[in-house]
Amino acid sequence: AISLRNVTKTFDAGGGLVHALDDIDLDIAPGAFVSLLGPSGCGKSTLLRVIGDLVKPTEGVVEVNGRSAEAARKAREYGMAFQAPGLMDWRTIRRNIELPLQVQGVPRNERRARAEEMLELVRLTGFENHRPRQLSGGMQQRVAIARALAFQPKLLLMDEPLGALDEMNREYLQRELLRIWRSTGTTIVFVTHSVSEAVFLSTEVVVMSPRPGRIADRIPI
Amino acid sequence: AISLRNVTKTFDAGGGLVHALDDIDLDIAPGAFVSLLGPSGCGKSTLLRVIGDLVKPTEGVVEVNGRSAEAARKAREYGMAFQAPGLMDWRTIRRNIELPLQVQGVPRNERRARAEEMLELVRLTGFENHRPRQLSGGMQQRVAIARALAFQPKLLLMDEPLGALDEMNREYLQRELLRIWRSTGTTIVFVTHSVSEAVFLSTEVVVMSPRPGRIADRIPI
Ligand SMILES: Nc1ncnc2c1ncn2[C@@H]1O[C@H](COP(=O)(O)OP(=O)(O)OP(=O)(O)O)[C@@H](O)[C@H]1O
Ligand SMILES: Nc1ncnc2c1ncn2[C@@H]1O[C@H](COP(=O)(O)OP(=O)(O)OP(=O)(O)O)[C@@H](O)[C@H]1O
Ligand SMILES: [Mg+2]
Ligand SMILES: [Mg+2]
Repeated sequence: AISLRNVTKTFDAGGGLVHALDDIDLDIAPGAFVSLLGPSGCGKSTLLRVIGDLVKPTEGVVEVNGRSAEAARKAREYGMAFQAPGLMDWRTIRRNIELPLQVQGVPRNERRARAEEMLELVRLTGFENHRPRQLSGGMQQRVAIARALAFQPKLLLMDEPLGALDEMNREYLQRELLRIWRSTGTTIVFVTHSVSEAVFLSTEVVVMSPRPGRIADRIPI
Repeated sequence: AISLRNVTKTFDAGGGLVHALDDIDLDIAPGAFVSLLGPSGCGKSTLLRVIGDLVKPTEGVVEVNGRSAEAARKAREYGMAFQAPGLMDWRTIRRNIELPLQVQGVPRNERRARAEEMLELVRLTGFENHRPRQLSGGMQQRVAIARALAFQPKLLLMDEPLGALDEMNREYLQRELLRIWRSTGTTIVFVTHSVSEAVFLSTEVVVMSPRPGRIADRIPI
């Protein structure tokens, strides 16, 4: 479903060059659950953004579902949960979750029902009319997850989505994510700092080296 | 050093009331290292903000070093690392770390040397001239820690400061924090979702109940 060939990304910053990604080759099969591990600053978020066409590679080719990353993004083929929740302050929680459905033209009643279902999944029923800033850090992250899952995407890109949660909420959502994955056959690329979480969730773990980010190891689970 | 009596905080939001904190009594001795644990949304960040006078309690009294929380804040008696890094986008990393020193009138050369020392501590040497948005999530969190430590405050308030880090960086910074704590005798109030981290670092662990946030348990370590 995803293929990266010779992907390199260099940023121009702070008066010098930052080599975020260096000659990455990576294949992710349809329906796989791949976790990405590696030290802070090694390029995990950048790699996810390259797959999601939020960042253009300096060199190399990215294909998602047989087309370019850009085409996949424009066709809205994936849901993404960012490392910082990225919610819209001026919308309520419900309207934040409904946004991808709205963009896809889903009718109002159906949108509302789906948003309600997602809120229940992430255990935030009752917070529909709140604004993002009125929620705790972990609650905002859960809304981001709800939004990413809302339109049942075939591909899910998730950047440390459970890091801000206590152990009980985290384990609950790990099990829910696994259940959704099994029942929908979606492909998931999941960044985490927890080795145990990666092993629990994934079909394969990809380990990245410190900057410049390369793939150090690929471990089938 | 810190005393809370009957502290209650209620927010008006989303068409209803949110009881974030309910009748909290808490004493933190000078030089203690207290960790705060509890489920997402239970009131930990709110409690930290009440201590730091960033939020006024609905009821109750807060004293920090024998004066009101407000007086302590105005006298700049503490350093704070927030759950979302809260860096200033328009300043470089170095100038972000220098800010509290600047506010305290520390001379330029001394400020610069101290900022450099802090950057080295959090292992971000070489990123002085970058902008916050050019850093990864974990790197931004480390800058927030560097900034909180910069002026060697007597009281440190830290809200999940290590959550965005891989295990190696996290353990390294845990040891560094412990070392600084022992050598400076500073008082630390530390929110974390990791039970093992709380036990490793603290003299005492305070466990909060789910909303409305109360103190469920206090465990000397
Ligand atoms: N400005 C606000 N307006 C309305 N409600 C708020 C506000 N700030 C916090 N709350 C509510 O108070 C409760 C406690 O929030 P708080 O941020 O303290 O939780 P927390 O324990 O830090 O959670 P987490 O572990 O997810 O960071 C939550 O239900 C939240 O929605
Ligand atoms: N827009 C940008 N401009 C300049 N440099 C950038 C930019 N985005 C990322 N970088 C740099 O690229 C490197 C990789 O960043 P990335 O965010 O991918 O790391 P990460 O593996 O996600 O780290 P973390 O675990 O801390 O989230 C870092 O050194 C970062 O400073
Ligand atoms: Mg990242
Ligand atoms: Mg919090």
